[in-house]
Amino acid sequence: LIELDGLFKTYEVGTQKVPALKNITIDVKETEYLAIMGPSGSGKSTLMNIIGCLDIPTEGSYRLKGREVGTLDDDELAEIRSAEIGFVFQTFNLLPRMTAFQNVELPLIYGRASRKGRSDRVWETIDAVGLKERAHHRPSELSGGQRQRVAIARALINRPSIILADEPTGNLDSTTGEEIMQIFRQLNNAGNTIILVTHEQYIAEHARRIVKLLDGEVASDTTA
Amino acid sequence: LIELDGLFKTYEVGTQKVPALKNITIDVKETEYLAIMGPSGSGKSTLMNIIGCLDIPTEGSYRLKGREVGTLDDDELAEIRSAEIGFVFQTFNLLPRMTAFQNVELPLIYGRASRKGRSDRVWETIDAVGLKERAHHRPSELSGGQRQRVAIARALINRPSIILADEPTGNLDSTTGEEIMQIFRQLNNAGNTIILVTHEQYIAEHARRIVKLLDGEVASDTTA
Ligand SMILES: Nc1ncnc2c1ncn2[C@@H]1O[C@H](COP(=O)(O)OP(=O)(O)OP(=O)(O)O)[C@@H](O)[C@H]1O
Ligand SMILES: Nc1ncnc2c1ncn2[C@@H]1O[C@H](COP(=O)(O)OP(=O)(O)OP(=O)(O)O)[C@@H](O)[C@H]1O
Ligand SMILES: [Mg+2]
Ligand SMILES: [Mg+2]
Repeated sequence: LIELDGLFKTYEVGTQKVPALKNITIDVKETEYLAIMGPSGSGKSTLMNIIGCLDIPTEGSYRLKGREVGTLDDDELAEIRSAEIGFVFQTFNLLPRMTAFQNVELPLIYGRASRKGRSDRVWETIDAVGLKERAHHRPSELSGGQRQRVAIARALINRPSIILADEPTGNLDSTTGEEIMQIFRQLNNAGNTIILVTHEQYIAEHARRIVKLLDGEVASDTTA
Repeated sequence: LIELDGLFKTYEVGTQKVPALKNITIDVKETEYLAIMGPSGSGKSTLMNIIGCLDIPTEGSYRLKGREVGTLDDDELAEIRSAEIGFVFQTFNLLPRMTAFQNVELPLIYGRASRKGRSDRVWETIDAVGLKERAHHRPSELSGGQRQRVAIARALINRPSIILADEPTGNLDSTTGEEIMQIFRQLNNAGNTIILVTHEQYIAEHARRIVKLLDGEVASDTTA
């Protein structure tokens, strides 16, 4: 499904080069459940952004379902992102002037579902993350963990087959975090592929495989 | 130092009332080290914002060093916030067009230190949180955990006697999180008062007292 081969990502800050990823080679098969761990700044979000087609590598190959992502044009990338990938951002990236409901509904707006069909699905997903009573609040009227759950709901609403979650429980207490992990468990059992970044060992242990990054490189790749 | 008595905070969303804090009575003495825990949405950040003079209660009393905060005018509140309180926000609140260095330096700009004196102190604090190599990056050029550490450095730069940290290790791996806890430990040993919100038990155990919130109320208040 996902084949990264000799991937490099180097940022440029003024004249300085920041090598965020070096020589990354990882294969992820359909229905896998993978956790990515590593110290702050080790390249986890950078790797997720490339897998999620939000950024392109400086060097190396990324094949998604056999297609070389670097050769796709913007429309094809946008299509993949909306149809196949659900992305939970480390910093949520919610639209501040829309309510939780509207933020979660957004990925459905250009789809084929009727307004009633959309609304039912939005309520179902908002309920699944425990936010029914907060659906009409805007992000500034929500707690940190509530915003995180809106971001999770929005990522899942289109029933993507690949779920990329960057520290999805970072702002959640252990009970609420466990409820989110239950959702991911069900989605994986249903055949979806899950890659989650976490710095918490007990969250990583929900996955069946743990890749550890260190300074932009793969330090270990362990299957349970 | 901090006396909350019968504190209520109720938000209004449209016509709906959201009772975020109910009947909170807590005393915090100088040099205490207190952790606040509780489920997502239980009122922790709301409580921190009131203690930090960033928001006012709907009802009840908050005395800081014997002065009723509700009776102070905006200038007096701004003075307290800049001189006495260092606040690490759950969502960092960094200025996007400034570098990490400039963000950390900001609270010093209106003070009495010379530019060289400021610069030395900024480098010292940036180094203490492990960000020397990233000082000239802007927030969008930093990882989540690096942004969190810029927020921490900025909160500490003015050497405030009261440190309020809202989930300061939420985006940090355990090693980096431990380094931050060491800094807090040293500051507390030096006589500063620390209140930190966390949902992680092993972080809360660094404190000497744990207050647990549930649905806006104090559910337990335990001294180690
Ligand atoms: N500006 C606001 N307007 C309306 N409701 C609000 C506002 N800010 C917070 N709330 C609500 O008040 C409650 C408490 O919010 P608060 O941010 O204090 O929670 P928290 O304990 O910090 O949660 P988390 O662990 O998720 O950060 C939440 O249910 C939230 O939806
Ligand atoms: N746009 C950018 N420009 C320059 N450097 C960047 C940029 N984005 C990230 N970096 C740097 O690349 C490195 C990897 O960043 P990344 O966000 O992938 O780390 P991370 O593993 O997700 O960290 P964290 O656990 O703190 O979220 C960091 O050292 C960061 O400073
Ligand atoms: Mg990250
Ligand atoms: Mg909060």
